[in-house]
Amino acid sequence: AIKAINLSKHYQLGDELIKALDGVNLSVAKSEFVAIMGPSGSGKSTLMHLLGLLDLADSGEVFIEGQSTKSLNDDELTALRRDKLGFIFQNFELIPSLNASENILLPAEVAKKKQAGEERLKVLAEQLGITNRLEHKPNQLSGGQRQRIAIARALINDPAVILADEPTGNLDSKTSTEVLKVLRQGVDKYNWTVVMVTHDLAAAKFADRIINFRDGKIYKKDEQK
Amino acid sequence: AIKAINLSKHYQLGDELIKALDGVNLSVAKSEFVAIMGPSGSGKSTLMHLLGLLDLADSGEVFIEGQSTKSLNDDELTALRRDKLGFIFQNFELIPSLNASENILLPAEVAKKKQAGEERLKVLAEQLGITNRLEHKPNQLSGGQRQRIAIARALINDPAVILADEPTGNLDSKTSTEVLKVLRQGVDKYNWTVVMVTHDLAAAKFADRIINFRDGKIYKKDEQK
Ligand SMILES: Nc1ncnc2c1ncn2[C@@H]1O[C@H](COP(=O)(O)OP(=O)(O)OP(=O)(O)O)[C@@H](O)[C@H]1O
Ligand SMILES: Nc1ncnc2c1ncn2[C@@H]1O[C@H](COP(=O)(O)OP(=O)(O)OP(=O)(O)O)[C@@H](O)[C@H]1O
Ligand SMILES: [Mg+2]
Ligand SMILES: [Mg+2]
Repeated sequence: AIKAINLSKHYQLGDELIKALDGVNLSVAKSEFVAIMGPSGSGKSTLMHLLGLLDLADSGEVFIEGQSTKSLNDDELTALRRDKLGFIFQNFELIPSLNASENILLPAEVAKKKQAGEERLKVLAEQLGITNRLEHKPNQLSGGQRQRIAIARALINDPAVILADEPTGNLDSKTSTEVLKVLRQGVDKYNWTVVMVTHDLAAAKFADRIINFRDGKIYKKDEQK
Repeated sequence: AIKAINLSKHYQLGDELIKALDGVNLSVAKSEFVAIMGPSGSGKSTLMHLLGLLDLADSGEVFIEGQSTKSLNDDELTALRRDKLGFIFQNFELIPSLNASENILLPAEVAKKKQAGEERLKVLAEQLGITNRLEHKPNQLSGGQRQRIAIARALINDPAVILADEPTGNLDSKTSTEVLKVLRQGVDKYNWTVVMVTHDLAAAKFADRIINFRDGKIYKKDEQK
């Protein structure tokens, strides 16, 4: 469902070249749940942003459901993100002026699926334990509550591919398990494809396989082409 | 070194009353390392903000090194924070326009201890693995690198009391251990007092005792007066 071929991305800072991604090959099948683990600073979020079409690689290609994204223009990329992808950001990226419910429903509004979204919201809020916090703005919520709003927002349209960047970092173990069960159930029952970055081995074990990342590359033994 | 007596704090949202803290009693001795664990939304960050004099309780009192903070004015609170406390925020709160080094040195500048701070910065950056990222701005850093900048900033003046709100949530286990060792060493060698909120039991085990939190209260069995 989502594939990366020889992805590379570097940053230039003054006269320093930082190779954030150095030739990444990754293939995730439909209805597969993959976990990515690796040291802080090794390139995981950079990879996730390229997979999520939020950023452009310097070289290499991303395929979504078999379709190459290399030559798509901005409108086409926006449509693809809107229709196929759900992204859970490591730092949440909630809109401060909107309350939790409004933040969560944003993708449903954009995709013109607001009514379905509102039904879905009830179910998700229950599963994630945030039903009584939907009127709060982000600055009136705890760190873990904000994280769960970001999670619900990514899932509101039941997208084909979910990219989760460290979705349980601010959650206690009971709440983490609830979140991971929602993801696992989505894969098993509704054929979601999930790519999850995590630093927590217990979380990674909910996935079908674990990919190890280091210095902008996937370990040779975990590569798939 | 830091004490809370019967602390309470509520929030009013429309006609809903939220009791974030409901009579918290806590006493941490000098050179003690205490971990606080509890469910997401249970009031831990609220407690940390009161202990750090960043917010005012509705009732109850905070004591820093035996001194009551209840009747201090704003200037006195600012001076106490500057001279005695180091705070690691759950969401980092870095200044976007400053690079890592400038962010870290901010408390040293404020306390007029810039030279000592620059020496200290070299050591801390080494211990936290961020030496080659000091020129980067926050948006040019990974989540875990930002977290380590926030940690270094809290420690730059060797404060008497360090309040760490989930300091390892974005770090892989190896880097987490490095951070926890810095805190542990600070307590053992330099007599720091550390209060750390964490969702990670492995991290909590670096502390001398673990306090369990729930629904705005400390478990009866973990209370100390
Ligand atoms: N805009 C930028 N300019 C320069 N360097 C950058 C920029 N963005 C990221 N980097 C660097 O690229 C590397 C990879 O960053 P990335 O955010 O992908 O790491 P990560 O694996 O997600 O880490 P973490 O586990 O801490 O979240 C880091 O070393 C980071 O400092
Ligand atoms: N400004 C506010 N207005 C209303 N409610 C608030 C406000 N700030 C926090 N709350 C509520 O107070 C409760 C405690 O929040 P707090 O941030 O202390 O939780 P926490 O234990 O740190 O959680 P986490 O582990 O998720 O970080 C939460 O239920 C939160 O929704
Ligand atoms: Mg990251
Ligand atoms: Mg918190």
